[in-house]
Amino acid sequence: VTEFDLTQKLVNEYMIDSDKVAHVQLNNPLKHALLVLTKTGYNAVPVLDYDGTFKGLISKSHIIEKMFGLDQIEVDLLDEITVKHVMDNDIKTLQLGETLEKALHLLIDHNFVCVVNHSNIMEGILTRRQLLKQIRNQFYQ
Amino acid sequence: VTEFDLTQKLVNEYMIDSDKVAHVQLNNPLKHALLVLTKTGYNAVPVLDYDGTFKGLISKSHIIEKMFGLDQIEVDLLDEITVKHVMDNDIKTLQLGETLEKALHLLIDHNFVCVVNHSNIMEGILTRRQLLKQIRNQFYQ
Ligand SMILES: Nc1ncnc2c1ncn2[C@@H]1O[C@@H]2COP(=O)(O)O[C@H]3[C@@H](O)[C@H](n4cnc5c(N)ncnc54)O[C@@H]3COP(=O)(O)O[C@H]2[C@H]1O
Ligand SMILES: Nc1ncnc2c1ncn2[C@@H]1O[C@@H]2COP(=O)(O)O[C@H]3[C@@H](O)[C@H](n4cnc5c(N)ncnc54)O[C@@H]3COP(=O)(O)O[C@H]2[C@H]1O
Repeated sequence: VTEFDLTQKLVNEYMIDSDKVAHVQLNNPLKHALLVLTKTGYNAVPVLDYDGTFKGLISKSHIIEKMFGLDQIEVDLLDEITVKHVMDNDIKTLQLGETLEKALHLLIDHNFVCVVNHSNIMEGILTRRQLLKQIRNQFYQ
Repeated sequence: VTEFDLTQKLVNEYMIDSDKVAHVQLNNPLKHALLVLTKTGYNAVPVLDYDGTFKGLISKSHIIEKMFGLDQIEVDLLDEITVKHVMDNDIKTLQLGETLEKALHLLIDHNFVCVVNHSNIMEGILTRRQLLKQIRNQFYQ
């Protein structure tokens, strides 16, 4: 049995690089956010500011709940309401150089975690899938 | 280092029992399915037949894609289109008595896997969260 060691693996090597991460911006209208989520097929994506700093997450659930709250006639409000108004901005992140062990603790309650640098710029995301693949590769092939 | 052994743990002991699993039925209208998904907060739930047999999964994504395809005026069609018409019915399952090792392989590409008995009745679901908790408990506290 090999030593099971997530404390020696850094998130940097296993994250999905930010250029491959679908995201939306704070001031995008909800209609644009729903289009990105529907086209990519993801249930939630990171929200960044214009300068690439990480701000939080937005999910299909957030937008559907908002749509349910609107009158049939006002669905075109989705052009006016922005991501900023329905996103979740209380989200933990990982720093570059942190370990997969720390990521494991966060991925128990979250589908993915954003990895940021010291200026809070998003460098990538670490997903449950990436972590499970590492665990599988270490023990079973 | 303890031996990392998912081959000795059975899915039965770690699955969420079916009485705690939100689900919809084949003949439910999409409007009901969207309500269940929105109220529970889940992105996808199992689809069962009237006798409890497992039939597949339905997700918010399936329903939103259908809504996008409809004319504004026809949204009330959601009362008439049923789960059966938009669900994914090509879904792998786990059998009672199978191991967490087998579950690990399936959970790399799926958020959760349904556990069924020999009559294909759903007994529970095994989620990525349940598996990650077991891995964390075995190595890190
Ligand atoms: N287009 C696709 N092709 C193939 N498989 C797909 C897929 N979309 C989703 N999946 C599968 O479904 C899981 C859950 O996706 P979800 O969108 O809820 O949740 C995703 C999504 O919110 C986010 N995510 C993943 N990759 C992303 C990316 N490139 N850009 C932005 N967000 C991403 O991280 C969460 C966890 O992703 P993870 O890969 O662990 O787990 C994914 C993956 O196994
Ligand atoms: N109401 C809630 N309270 C607290 N945390 C919540 C939550 N809803 C979702 N989450 C968190 O978000 C993750 C993804 O949820 P999702 O709905 O996309 O994907 C879920 C959902 O599709 C399904 N699922 C989980 N529990 C379920 C249940 N009791 N009934 C039906 N489906 C369930 O299994 C997938 C994976 O679930 P998992 O627990 O691994 O992972 C969950 C959990 O960590």
